[in-house]
Amino acid sequence: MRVWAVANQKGGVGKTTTTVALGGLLAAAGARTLLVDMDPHASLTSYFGFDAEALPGGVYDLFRAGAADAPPPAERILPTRFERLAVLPATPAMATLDRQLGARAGMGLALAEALATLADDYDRVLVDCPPMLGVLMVNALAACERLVIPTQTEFLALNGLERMLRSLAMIERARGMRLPRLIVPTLYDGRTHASAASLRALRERHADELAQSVIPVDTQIREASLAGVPAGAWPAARRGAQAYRGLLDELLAQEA
Amino acid sequence: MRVWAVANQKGGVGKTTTTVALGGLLAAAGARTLLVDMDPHASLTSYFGFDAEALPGGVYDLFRAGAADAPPPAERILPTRFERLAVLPATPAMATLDRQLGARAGMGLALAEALATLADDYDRVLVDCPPMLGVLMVNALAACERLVIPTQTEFLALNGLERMLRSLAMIERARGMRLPRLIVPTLYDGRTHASAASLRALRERHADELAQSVIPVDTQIREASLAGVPAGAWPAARRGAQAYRGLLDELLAQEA
Ligand SMILES: Nc1ncnc2c1ncn2[C@@H]1O[C@H](COP(=O)(O)OP(=O)(O)OP(=O)(O)O)[C@@H](O)[C@H]1O
Ligand SMILES: Nc1ncnc2c1ncn2[C@@H]1O[C@H](COP(=O)(O)OP(=O)(O)OP(=O)(O)O)[C@@H](O)[C@H]1O
Ligand SMILES: [Mg+2]
Ligand SMILES: [Mg+2]
Repeated sequence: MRVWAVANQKGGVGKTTTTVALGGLLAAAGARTLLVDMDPHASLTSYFGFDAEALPGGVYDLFRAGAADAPPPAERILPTRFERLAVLPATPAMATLDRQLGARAGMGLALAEALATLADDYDRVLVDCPPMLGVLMVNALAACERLVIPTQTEFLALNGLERMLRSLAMIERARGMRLPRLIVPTLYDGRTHASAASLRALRERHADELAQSVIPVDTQIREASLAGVPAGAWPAARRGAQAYRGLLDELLAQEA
Repeated sequence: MRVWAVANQKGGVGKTTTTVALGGLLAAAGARTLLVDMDPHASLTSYFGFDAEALPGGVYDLFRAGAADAPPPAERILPTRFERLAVLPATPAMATLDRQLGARAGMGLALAEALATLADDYDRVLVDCPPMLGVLMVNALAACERLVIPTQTEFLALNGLERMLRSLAMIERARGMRLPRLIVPTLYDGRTHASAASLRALRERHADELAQSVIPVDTQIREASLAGVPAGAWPAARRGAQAYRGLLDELLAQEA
């Protein structure tokens, strides 16, 4: 079982879209794939049509693992209408976790421990992160072996990337291990100067960690999310799907 | 002094862009305007060219108000190159506040108390929020008299809006007061079905709280942020600036 996290503290850069797109392609290629929604805002959970408010639980239960009535993680997993693609959903209660857990030690491994119990059931796990450094993102970084960092090709998001990399360095120091990562340019619009300038800046500053694949702005990707279908399985999203296939090839090649 | 907060738990919907655009227009119209950056990711602080990592402090100090060495809020405010427009900046340390403060009572009013000390210095205050429900957003909601909720006109963001309104209802119940709010459609792209369908859904579901102004996708708005200039002061961003002027007129009319 291989675990990838998709994270960036900057909001709206395509984290959820990327997690779903890569997960959809892996499942279509035959891998038993689990998508974990670590964002209390539950975008990934909603993407597949689930009502996060109405669910009995999900990721939140991983943090109650010691409690007598906490179900095993497998019990909270929901199948989707796509073969081999399942979701461990988010619920709004997760927004209170940082305040509840506070400085309590040892809560950084709740996800890693839960995924260990699922190792025989899934080949691939992709973890979608919230746009905020906190216990939920820290758990995702501790549980994954590779990090995908979607970065919108424009100014405000480039600053955000520097901050994300600094937070990552802080977490790596605390854990004493380096996390392989791949920065993925997203929402690229070749018609605008700001997008092209940002991509050039990314290539100059982060050449060794930057994906070759650039995910273009593709309005059909939004249509796909309206329909609850991963970008790769939405025929009209040709450009976006092709870019995500290229990205998946790069990630798999790095693993070998 | 009038205080507006700009919030939505969904990431990347235009909160920072809206805060800066409205603040720039208010300052240009003669109001002494303070922009408060409550997002540890510090997008608003970076927008004006400040390096959040290098600053001595900012919003973080409001939460240390009791400490002997905590400076008065006014000391942390930075002028911008735009007349009558100043910034109370964010720093990355704010990301630890939820964990540090935990369930400690009474930390929901740190911003409101700080702004009270500045009442004679500013006519207008605009507060930019992080994309996460936590102590920073709760402070912004407690300190403001009106809430602006930018909502991207597409599917994932519409779900996010419902969740934001539920969180708001929870906070209003706890505080025993209703917060006037205005939902602002942003990043509208009339060429796509998803955008038009989302705007129709917004008009059906939230007619009484929805702004008449719709902020269009305008690539010049990104150019403006690259240059560190509010959208209204960037001549090429005609469409975006016009929409933001319309929005400001609506907000001012509701106040009267
Ligand atoms: N390549 C693309 N082309 C067009 N639209 C896109 C693309 N990728 C993402 N989007 C749209 O951009 C918006 C933001 O994407 P998404 O929600 O995946 O970002 P996120 O980083 O997960 O946001 P958050 O910070 O809220 O978790 C969504 O409306 C999505 O449909
Ligand atoms: N009307 C617009 N037209 C084109 N681009 C826009 C518009 N409004 C915002 N943007 C761009 O969309 C991106 C997201 O905007 P912004 O950073 O303001 O959102 P946010 O809600 O503050 O994000 P976060 O959740 O990270 O705080 C930015 O790159 C910004 O330049
Ligand atoms: Mg997301
Ligand atoms: Mg912002």
